[in-house]
Amino acid sequence: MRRIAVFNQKGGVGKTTSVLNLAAAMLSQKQSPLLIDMDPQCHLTEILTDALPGSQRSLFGFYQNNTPLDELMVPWNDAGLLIPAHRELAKVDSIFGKGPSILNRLRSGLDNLEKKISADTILLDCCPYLGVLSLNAVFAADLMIVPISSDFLSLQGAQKVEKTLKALENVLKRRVPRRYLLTCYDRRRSMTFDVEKLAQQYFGPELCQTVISENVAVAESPQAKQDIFRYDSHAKGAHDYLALLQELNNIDLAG
Amino acid sequence: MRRIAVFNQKGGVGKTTSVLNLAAAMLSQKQSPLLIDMDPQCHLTEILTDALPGSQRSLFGFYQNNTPLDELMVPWNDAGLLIPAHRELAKVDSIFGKGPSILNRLRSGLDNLEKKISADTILLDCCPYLGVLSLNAVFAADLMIVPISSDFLSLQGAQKVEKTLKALENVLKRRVPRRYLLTCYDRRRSMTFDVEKLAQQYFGPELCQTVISENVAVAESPQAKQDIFRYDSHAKGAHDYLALLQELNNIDLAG
Ligand SMILES: Nc1ncnc2c1ncn2[C@@H]1O[C@H](COP(=O)(O)OP(=O)(O)OP(=O)(O)O)[C@@H](O)[C@H]1O
Ligand SMILES: Nc1ncnc2c1ncn2[C@@H]1O[C@H](COP(=O)(O)OP(=O)(O)OP(=O)(O)O)[C@@H](O)[C@H]1O
Ligand SMILES: [Mg+2]
Ligand SMILES: [Mg+2]
Repeated sequence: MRRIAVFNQKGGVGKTTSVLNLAAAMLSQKQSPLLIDMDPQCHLTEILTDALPGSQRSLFGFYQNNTPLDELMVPWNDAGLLIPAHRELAKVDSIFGKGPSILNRLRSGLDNLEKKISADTILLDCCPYLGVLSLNAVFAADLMIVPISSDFLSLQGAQKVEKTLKALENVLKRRVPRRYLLTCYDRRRSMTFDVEKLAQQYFGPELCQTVISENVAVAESPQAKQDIFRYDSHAKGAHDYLALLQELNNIDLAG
Repeated sequence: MRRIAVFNQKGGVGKTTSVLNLAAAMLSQKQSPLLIDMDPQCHLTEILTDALPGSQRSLFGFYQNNTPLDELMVPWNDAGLLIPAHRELAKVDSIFGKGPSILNRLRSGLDNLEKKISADTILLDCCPYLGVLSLNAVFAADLMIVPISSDFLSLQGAQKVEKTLKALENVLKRRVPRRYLLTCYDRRRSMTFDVEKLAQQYFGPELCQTVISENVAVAESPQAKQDIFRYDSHAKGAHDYLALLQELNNIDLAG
């Protein structure tokens, strides 16, 4: 079971949007993704559910009470599964601090989960802050996706992620495979191509070939509580997220 | 001296962009703003300075060593002043927890500062997380500006800010004057007007009349390490931030 963490500590770069729509692309290919909302802001949870669960029935229950992850899953979109977030997750940083056992908590929880369920892929939506929750996601992941919203400030954020990952790899004693993904890619602006050139320079083969086009339908779909495939399957955004899925399926996770 | 905190826990809504360009609008009107970068990601600091200061010469020095704020100021753009951020600020949450004395730390620091310097306005750029730093900004502010990047997810973030402020007002024993500001306002998209209608419904007279247009020059200027007025004073974004300044100057801070 592949575990993909979507993280960039820069805000608003398309983390939630990418988790939502990459999962929906998987569903369209008859795969079964499990989503874990790791953001105390609960944006993914609010899109996919009609009522927020109590804190004990959310990912917070796993951290606070060691509730097994499979007991926290709720269905979405027929074949998908979600472990919801809750605003109480904001306390995880202060409850736990940053010792090595807390950093591997999610990793072990997922090891146990995988003995019980058969999702193909686990997608982790992170908040724009590298605290205990996002570190849990990084330590649990087989692959990290770092979205870059085709502007200079989010490119800077991605560079910081790269620096942080290199530093963490000494601790983790392994390389975290990652891919940098240009989102909100607006071909009408020369800035988009300037950012793309720099990203190619900085990240080389780790920059995804697929780009996610700026596409207003993608921004509208959350209001309808839908992913882009349900909202408008002919939209450019749907096409791009499917292309991204195909590119990711071809990655050999050893590199 | 007016203290304006710019906060929305939603990422990428234009907090840093608004602090930068509102300050630049003030400079263009011969006012003298002091900027305080309260984001451990240091985006504002990186735009305005050529070299990041050591942690002791940043806002972190105020929190860790009680260094007076006026000793931490550095100049920018001839007449402006900045207190730089540093990534060590990420530790402030865990060092201090959330007792009442830490929450008023910045407020008292600014009270002392105002005896020594004569800036007209202090602008606080917050990170997308409501921890000790952003709470310090809220507790110190005479006015909060909450940017909304004209999409549904950032509107939801703004609604959460409103809920949080109402809850905090019981603790603060005062109402925090605030204004909600539509940014990245793209008149080509019907979604912009849908979001605007909802914002008018939710925030009424607290929604700014001024909107900040989607304007690629605004997104390009950080790469040149410039605000929009220096980068292209004829740009729509410059015009809009000047109009925002004029609207804010007319607010009676009692409401
Ligand atoms: N390809 C796209 N085209 C148009 N709009 C997009 C696209 N991708 C994302 N958006 C919009 O940009 C905004 C920010 O995206 P999103 O919330 O997914 O970013 P995020 O990185 O998860 O933010 P945060 O840091 O707050 O968690 C949302 O309103 C989203 O709908
Ligand atoms: N009016 C605008 N027109 C075009 N681009 C804009 C506009 N306002 C902001 N941007 C761009 O949108 C991106 C996000 O803006 P910014 O970094 O200021 O948001 P933020 O709320 O400070 O983000 P964070 O939550 O990460 O601190 C930046 O690349 C910025 O240049
Ligand atoms: Mg998100
Ligand atoms: Mg910012």
